[in-house]
Amino acid sequence: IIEIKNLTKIYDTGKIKVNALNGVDFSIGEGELIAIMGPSGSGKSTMMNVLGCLDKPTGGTYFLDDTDVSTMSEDRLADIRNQKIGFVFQTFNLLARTSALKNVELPMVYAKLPAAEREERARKALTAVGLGERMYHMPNELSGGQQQRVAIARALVNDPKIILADEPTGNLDSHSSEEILLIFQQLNREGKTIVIVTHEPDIAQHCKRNVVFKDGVIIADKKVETV
Amino acid sequence: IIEIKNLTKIYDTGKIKVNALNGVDFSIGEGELIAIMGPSGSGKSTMMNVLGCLDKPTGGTYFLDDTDVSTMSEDRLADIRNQKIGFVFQTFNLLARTSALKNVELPMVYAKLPAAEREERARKALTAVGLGERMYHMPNELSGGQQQRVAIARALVNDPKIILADEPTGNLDSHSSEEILLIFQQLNREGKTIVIVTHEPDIAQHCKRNVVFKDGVIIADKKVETV
Ligand SMILES: Nc1ncnc2c1ncn2[C@@H]1O[C@H](COP(=O)(O)OP(=O)(O)OP(=O)(O)O)[C@@H](O)[C@H]1O
Ligand SMILES: Nc1ncnc2c1ncn2[C@@H]1O[C@H](COP(=O)(O)OP(=O)(O)OP(=O)(O)O)[C@@H](O)[C@H]1O
Ligand SMILES: [Mg+2]
Ligand SMILES: [Mg+2]
Repeated sequence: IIEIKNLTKIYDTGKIKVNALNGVDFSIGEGELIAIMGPSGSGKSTMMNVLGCLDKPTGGTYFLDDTDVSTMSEDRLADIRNQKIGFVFQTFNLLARTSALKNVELPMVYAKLPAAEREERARKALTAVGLGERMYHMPNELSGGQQQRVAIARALVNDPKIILADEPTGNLDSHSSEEILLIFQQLNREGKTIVIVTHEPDIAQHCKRNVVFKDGVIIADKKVETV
Repeated sequence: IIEIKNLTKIYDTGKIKVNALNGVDFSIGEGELIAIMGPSGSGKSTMMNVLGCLDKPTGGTYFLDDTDVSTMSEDRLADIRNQKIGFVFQTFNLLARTSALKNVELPMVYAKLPAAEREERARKALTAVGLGERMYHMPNELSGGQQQRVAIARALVNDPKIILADEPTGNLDSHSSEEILLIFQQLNREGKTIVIVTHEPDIAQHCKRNVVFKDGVIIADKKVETV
């Protein structure tokens, strides 16, 4: 469902020029569970931002469900970001003056769900990530790992077909990490396509395919051998 | 050099009340290298904020170099935060409109170091964490792991006696994590006292003492057996 060919992304601000992606070829089939790894600065988040239609590539092509993303209108892209793709940001990106509950409701506000249904689904999502007792806290009244879990809950709440999670367990202890991994595995069994950027070999081992980035290109792309 | 007795911290905003620390006893000798672990939400960052004089406890005592911190003036606390303690925040807390270089210079501005020396020390610190080629980037022009390394460089640049690092490798791949660990071990050999909150057993194994938090109290406090 995702076909990326010869993708390049250059950040050029005049003062600085960085080749963040240097010709990436990447296809993702429906229902895959992929871990992306690679050194800090190797282009993983940049790739995720392009996949999530949050950023436009400099060159190359990105076909999403057989449609060239570069031909899509801004409205259509906004719909895709809201309905089709759930995105967990590496730095959470929660609204600071909004409770955990309202933060998780936000994607459903855009989707025009009625208030009662929004609240119920947000509560359910927060409970699933272990934050049932923190729903009314503001982000700065939450621990780092709790903020991360609010970001995860928010990404799942519109039941998107594709989930892109950029280092979703970086701030979590092993127990909480496992709980998040179980959630992703369960969603994958239900048919969701999931891409997780991770530094943790343990998470990568529990995915079905591992992709490794280095200096803006993919240097390895392997199925995971299940023991 | 750090003596904490029966420390409690209650967050009470009227609407919500959380007992973040529930009677913590904790002493740290000069030159120790301690890893703090524990589940998400168990009070680790709260403990670090109290240790770093960034937050006042609700009850109990905190003696730093034999002085009761609760008796210190705001000016004295500001000096301690600037000169004696280097703090790496879990969520980096970089200034958004300031380059990596200027962010790292900031503690030295407060310490009134001359501009030429500030710039040289900032460059050195950024190079040591592998960011020699990213000095003029703004935080939003850096990857997550690069932002984390700027936060680490900034904490070290005033050559503080005590380093408090709250999950300094959460966004780093294993290679970059090792580099950071080596930096901390080297500083510890030079006599610095270092406390690292981490979720990674590998980091904990390379420290000399492991402390485990759960529900706002310390449930384990052991020397690391060197094999
Ligand atoms: N300002 C605040 N107001 C209310 N509750 C708070 C506040 N800050 C933290 N808490 C709560 O206090 C508890 C401890 O938070 P703390 O940040 O110390 O956890 P932590 O161990 O660092 O977790 P993590 O591993 O997720 O970073 C959490 O349950 C959190 O929800
Ligand atoms: N807006 C930007 N302007 C300039 N350079 C940028 C920008 N955003 C990212 N970069 C650079 O592009 C490269 C790739 O960044 P990216 O965030 O994709 O890395 P990453 O693999 O996600 O790293 P990490 O594991 O540290 O999160 C980095 O070297 C970074 O400095
Ligand atoms: Mg990244
Ligand atoms: Mg924390």
